Amino acid sequence: MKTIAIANQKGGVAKTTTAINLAASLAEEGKSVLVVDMDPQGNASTGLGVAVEQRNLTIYDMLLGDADPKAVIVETETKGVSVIPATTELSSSDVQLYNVNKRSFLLRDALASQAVQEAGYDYALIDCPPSLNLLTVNALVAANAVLIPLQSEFFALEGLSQLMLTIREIRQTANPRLRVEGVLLTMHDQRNNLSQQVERDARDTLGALVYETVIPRNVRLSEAPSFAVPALTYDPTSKGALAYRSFAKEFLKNNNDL
Amino acid sequence: MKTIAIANQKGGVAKTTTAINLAASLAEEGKSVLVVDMDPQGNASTGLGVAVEQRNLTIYDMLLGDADPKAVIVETETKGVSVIPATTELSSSDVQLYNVNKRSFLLRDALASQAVQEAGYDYALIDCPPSLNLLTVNALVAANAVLIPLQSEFFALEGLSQLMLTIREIRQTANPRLRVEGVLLTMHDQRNNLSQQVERDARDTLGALVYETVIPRNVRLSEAPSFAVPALTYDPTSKGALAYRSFAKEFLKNNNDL
Ligand SMILES: Nc1ncnc2c1ncn2[C@@H]1O[C@H](COP(=O)(O)OP(=O)(O)OP(=O)(O)O)[C@@H](O)[C@H]1O
Ligand SMILES: Nc1ncnc2c1ncn2[C@@H]1O[C@H](COP(=O)(O)OP(=O)(O)OP(=O)(O)O)[C@@H](O)[C@H]1O
Ligand SMILES: [Mg+2]
Ligand SMILES: [Mg+2]
Repeated sequence: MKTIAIANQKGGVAKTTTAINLAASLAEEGKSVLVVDMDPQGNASTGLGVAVEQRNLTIYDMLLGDADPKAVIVETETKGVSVIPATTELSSSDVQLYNVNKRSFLLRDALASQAVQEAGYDYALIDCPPSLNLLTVNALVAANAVLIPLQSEFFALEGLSQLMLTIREIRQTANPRLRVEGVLLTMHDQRNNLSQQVERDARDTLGALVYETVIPRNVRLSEAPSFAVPALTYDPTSKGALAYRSFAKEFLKNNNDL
Repeated sequence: MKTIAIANQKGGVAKTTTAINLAASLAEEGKSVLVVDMDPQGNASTGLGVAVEQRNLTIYDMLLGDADPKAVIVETETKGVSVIPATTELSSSDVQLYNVNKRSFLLRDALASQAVQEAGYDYALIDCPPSLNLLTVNALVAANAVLIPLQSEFFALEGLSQLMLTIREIRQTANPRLRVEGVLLTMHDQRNNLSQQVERDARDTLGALVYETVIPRNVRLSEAPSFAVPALTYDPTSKGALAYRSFAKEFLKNNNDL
């Protein structure tokens, strides 16, 4: 199981939209995917159709170490995609888990458990909150690599260096194997100069780390969650769905897994 | 001085864009405005032209109680707009300030200081991070009222009830005077159904709390920060600038201050 943290402390850059639609696209390619919702907002859980009433046990219980993964993990309506859901209970975790022994390794330990390993997922995608807090740190410590969604706008580009510093720090301390999986340009508006400029800057500074595939702004991607399904289900031929499929193929090629 | 917290735990809903452009619009109406940047990302500071090199003392120093406000506050290039800047130093605050006595009242005390009061600002606008953490709690405890930017999309609408619960909880404990200033629809795309649906839902459930003024999606609003000025300076006749001006007038009317 390769574990990918989907992280960016800037808000609204399509972390969750990427977690949902990359998961669905990988499943379409025959992969088995576990989406780990590490955001108290629970958007990934909602967008994959796991209603609040179904979230009896959540990632919070798993971090505390006292829940059987088989009881927590929910099979979604999207074949091949399972979820460890989140609820707002998670929002006090920065404080509640602060004094727990090895508090940055809780997610790593949870995903290393026998039950999760035996389920044989090909990929675990961790949806992070918009913060470099204990939850995101847990994700970066648990992950083999971090996928960075980069919204094609100024504030998002500005925040990238801070994220890179955090990744380096984690690599030097808790997780020496942590790599950058890649940087995905999201919510891209081909017609406007700013989007093109951000893309140019990103490719100039980050080179091959930036995926060829760019996710365009497409209203279908923002409508899909209100139907509790990925865009690939809601409107399979929309620009947004096609872009995430194409991204999944590029992602798999990079992993020699296509 | 009326203190307004601009809060919403959902990321990327235009909290910062609203802080910057409401401040500039109020200043155009002759008001004196203090923008308090409570986000470690420091986007409001950047968007108002306070470069990182100028942020020697920041909101973090003021929260710790050992900084003279006159030394921290920066006069921006926008006449009538001053800033208490933020840097990434603030991101460890959840943890570092946890054991400080009355940790939720640090901002209230800082803004109640003689130096701030004597400066005679008409309004203080607090830009919050995308989280219901100690920083946002400080803002809600310090504020007279909270202004909620509501992006016209599904996930943003979903998160509203959690925010309202938090506001009620703060009102019942630390800040009985806390009101909802209003809900501002932001990043609105008139042409798409989802935007219109979110607007309808918001007006149905929240009634008069929702401003008449709606901020449209307008690329000038996202370009302005890369020039380190408000949209009102960058492109004064753009749809975005005009909308924030019109919002400022509605805001002032509600405060019997126009
Ligand atoms: N390519 C796109 N085109 C149009 N809308 C999009 C696109 N990608 C995401 N969105 C919408 O933009 C908003 C922000 O996306 P999303 O919630 O996935 O970002 P996020 O980084 O997970 O946010 P947060 O920081 O709050 O967790 C959502 O309403 C989403 O539906
Ligand atoms: N009306 C608008 N039209 C176009 N772009 C906008 C508009 N409002 C904001 N933006 C852009 O959308 C992005 C998100 O806005 P902003 O950073 O103000 O949101 P935020 O709620 O402060 O985000 P965060 O949760 O990360 O603090 C920014 O790149 C901003 O420039
Ligand atoms: Mg998200
Ligand atoms: Mg902001």
